[in-house]
Amino acid sequence: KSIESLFEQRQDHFLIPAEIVANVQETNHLDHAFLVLTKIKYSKIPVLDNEQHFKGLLSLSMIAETMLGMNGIDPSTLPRHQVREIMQTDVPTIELPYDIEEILHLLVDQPFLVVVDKDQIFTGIVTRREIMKGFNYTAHE
Amino acid sequence: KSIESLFEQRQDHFLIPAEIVANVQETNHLDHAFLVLTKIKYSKIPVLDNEQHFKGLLSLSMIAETMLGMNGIDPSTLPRHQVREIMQTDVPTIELPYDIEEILHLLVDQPFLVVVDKDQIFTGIVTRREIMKGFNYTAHE
Ligand SMILES: Nc1ncnc2c1ncn2[C@@H]1O[C@@H]2COP(=O)(O)O[C@H]3[C@@H](O)[C@H](n4cnc5c(N)ncnc54)O[C@@H]3COP(=O)(O)O[C@H]2[C@H]1O
Ligand SMILES: Nc1ncnc2c1ncn2[C@@H]1O[C@@H]2COP(=O)(O)O[C@H]3[C@@H](O)[C@H](n4cnc5c(N)ncnc54)O[C@@H]3COP(=O)(O)O[C@H]2[C@H]1O
Repeated sequence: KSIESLFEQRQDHFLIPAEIVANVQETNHLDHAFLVLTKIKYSKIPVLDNEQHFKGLLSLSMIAETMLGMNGIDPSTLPRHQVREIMQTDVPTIELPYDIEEILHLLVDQPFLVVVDKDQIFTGIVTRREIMKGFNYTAHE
Repeated sequence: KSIESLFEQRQDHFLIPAEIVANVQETNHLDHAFLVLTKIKYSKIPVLDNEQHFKGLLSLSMIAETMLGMNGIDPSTLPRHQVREIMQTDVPTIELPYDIEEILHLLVDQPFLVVVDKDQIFTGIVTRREIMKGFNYTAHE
């Protein structure tokens, strides 16, 4: 079980804290969200409410899908709709303290994991990149 | 060095072959590429030429960036520009046979690696997901 134990030593380094995770509000309109996602270039980001609760995930393709219709690529509907209408809500979340086996298992299908506290307040994310760095450390032992 | 050796046993399973990797042509126009990326939902895909050579990578945010201007979100310029004008070209590529240490190192910063042959013909991709599956296998030993 040496992989797990090596990770346990580095646990506190995996979390990217909420303060530096780009996000949008569930009540933002889609034109605003389009601008944010285009500028920051992250492919998928958390959606929060006005009390920092985690609500879902949003990507540019979810917004772009609403622009496809009878009139080609049409952005005119974006100001009339909110993030919460189209965001992805079936999202696994984890809480501290980590269960490294659960993290490794979930990161097979998720590029990042959303960390919340017991009240669903958004705490941060754990990314595949942080785990991959850990493997490079382990592999060089 | 047991991590490397466990991976070497599974080498042939990592490659996602070119035939099932979504891609666009460098001469496609951006409105077409916008549709493709919106529909397939992969966040970044390879760009090829008409002889299957790897040319670069394209994401929806690269296209969306061209739509931001004086007139809000404007799709009217998309039919007049080609993928090759905006694609990302500083992309690391690897060749078979794999060097697993190189793969683990590059996958820290790349969600997937582009595999080409010696003539730059696109062969497939190696994804973080395939490596994460390998780790789960290893961790359960
Ligand atoms: N500005 C940047 N600086 C340096 N490297 C960058 C970067 N943007 C992307 N990358 C690299 O590309 C990978 C995929 O990014 P993506 O945005 O598709 O997918 C990201 C994104 O959806 C989310 N994410 C990561 N950091 C974030 C942040 N600070 N705010 C919001 N979302 C974040 O987690 C996913 C996985 O991230 P991970 O770090 O494992 O993997 C990242 C990282 O290795
Ligand atoms: N249709 C789908 N079915 C099942 N799972 C899906 C999926 N679309 C996305 N995922 C999951 O989300 C991860 C990130 O996908 P993304 O499109 O941002 O980032 C992808 C995408 O940019 C590219 N990619 C993967 N497979 C591809 C394919 N068949 N064609 C084109 N690009 C692909 O490699 C990146 C990393 O892929 P990876 O598999 O490691 O990681 C994938 C996978 O775990």
